[in-house]
Amino acid sequence: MKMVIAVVQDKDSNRLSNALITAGFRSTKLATTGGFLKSGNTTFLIGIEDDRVSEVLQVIRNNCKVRDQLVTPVSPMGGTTDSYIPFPVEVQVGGATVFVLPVERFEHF
Amino acid sequence: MKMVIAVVQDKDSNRLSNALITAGFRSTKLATTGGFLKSGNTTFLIGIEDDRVSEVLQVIRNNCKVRDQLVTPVSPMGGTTDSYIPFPVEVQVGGATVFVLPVERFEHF
Amino acid sequence: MKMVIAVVQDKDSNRLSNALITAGFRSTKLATTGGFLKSGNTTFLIGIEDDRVSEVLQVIRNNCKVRDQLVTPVSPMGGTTDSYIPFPVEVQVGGATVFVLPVERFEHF
Ligand SMILES: Nc1ncnc2c1ncn2[C@@H]1O[C@@H]2COP(=O)(O)O[C@H]3[C@@H](O)[C@H](n4cnc5c(N)ncnc54)O[C@@H]3COP(=O)(O)O[C@H]2[C@H]1O
Ligand SMILES: Nc1ncnc2c1ncn2[C@@H]1O[C@@H]2COP(=O)(O)O[C@H]3[C@@H](O)[C@H](n4cnc5c(N)ncnc54)O[C@@H]3COP(=O)(O)O[C@H]2[C@H]1O
Ligand SMILES: Nc1ncnc2c1ncn2[C@@H]1O[C@@H]2COP(=O)(O)O[C@H]3[C@@H](O)[C@H](n4cnc5c(N)ncnc54)O[C@@H]3COP(=O)(O)O[C@H]2[C@H]1O
Repeated sequence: MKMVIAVVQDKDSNRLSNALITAGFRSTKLATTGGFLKSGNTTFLIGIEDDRVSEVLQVIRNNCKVRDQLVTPVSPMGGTTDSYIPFPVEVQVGGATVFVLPVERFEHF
Repeated sequence: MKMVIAVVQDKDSNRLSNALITAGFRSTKLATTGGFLKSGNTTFLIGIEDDRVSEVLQVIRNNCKVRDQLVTPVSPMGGTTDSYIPFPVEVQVGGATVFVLPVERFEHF
Repeated sequence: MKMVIAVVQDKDSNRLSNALITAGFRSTKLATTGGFLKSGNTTFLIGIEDDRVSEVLQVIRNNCKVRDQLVTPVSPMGGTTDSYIPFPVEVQVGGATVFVLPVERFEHF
């Protein structure tokens, strides 16, 4: 058993959720916040059998898009804030950030 | 140290939370969403000593009930949606889905 | 790769978030609830390279404060509730509770 933790953009969350069901994967969804952009994203917890890791990664890759996001930095990356006029900057946000963790025991009551 | 991740129904969340305190377990709760029914449920993160895994599983089993939930599927599992009239269907939802993950290091500041 | 799960007080969440960015760590934030005080706190998921565990623990320790919190227990720890007049009690809440879990595979699409 493995626990797959996948952080995806909110825009892809429903499509990924349905694709996981169709492919026979069970999952739990969390509403989360990105550490850098401080905007909402979605984290999936997906418990899977050991031999289905590549398959679930394929489903995630096929359903999550890389996008450019216009961001207005809250303050300059360094230096003073007095005469700072924030300009929007384009940041590329990945389709999915995925961690696969080992599970020692699984129970379903 | 182990990290127990337990997904339970909202209805059992308070009873389980109190039972964990009484049994001397510490925990953190997350409001989550089921991948299939897309309705709210609760996920517990419970960090425990290695030799208390069976005990915490017993507390979870004793405080989480299996229930039938009436669900109106959003669309047919396969096929077309034009003349589809959704009928409620009964789905059995487990008491708890539990994953036990190894922890390499624990710190409390 | 390791997954660091850090439960911190809401008051320290923004300061820690910015300190992680400055130190070059990526993270995802979850709004969570303490099992005992049942009040809001913040859980960080921080995926890091194996050799940076001590460094991220240092950043967490430096940005999360231990505080005393006045709590009115919902009911007596034991015994009857009829003539119980709840008095506020001071509970010390740690700066951070941190678990380091092994990650077998990491992907970024
Ligand atoms: N210090 C920095 N300097 C410049 N650009 C930066 C940066 N930190 C992040 N970015 C950029 O901003 C995007 C959004 O990051 P955020 O932290 O809001 O949202 C992140 C975060 O919630 C999560 N994530 C990524 N790496 C993570 C890690 N190692 N641990 C935990 N969560 C992670 O996945 C989301 C998407 O990440 P992704 O890498 O695709 O996309 C990132 C990255 O392209
Ligand atoms: N593709 C499908 N076809 C037919 N019936 C399906 C189905 N997927 C789920 N169900 C049924 O619906 C119930 C609720 O699933 P849901 O995903 O909303 O809510 C789930 C989900 O949040 C979590 N969960 C279960 N297995 C998981 C896994 N492997 N990984 C992550 N989360 C899981 O535990 C909750 C309760 O699961 P439980 O198995 O007791 O109960 C499930 C199951 O009986
Ligand atoms: N049964 C009990 N009897 C008397 N006092 C108790 C108690 N359980 C907790 N406390 C005290 O209350 C503080 C807040 O606990 P809470 O569970 O709300 O909030 C916790 C919880 O969300 C999380 N946490 C701590 N240990 C954990 C564990 N083993 N597993 C999962 N989450 C944990 O970290 C937060 C802060 O914990 P911290 O230990 O610094 O601070 C704790 C502790 O000092």
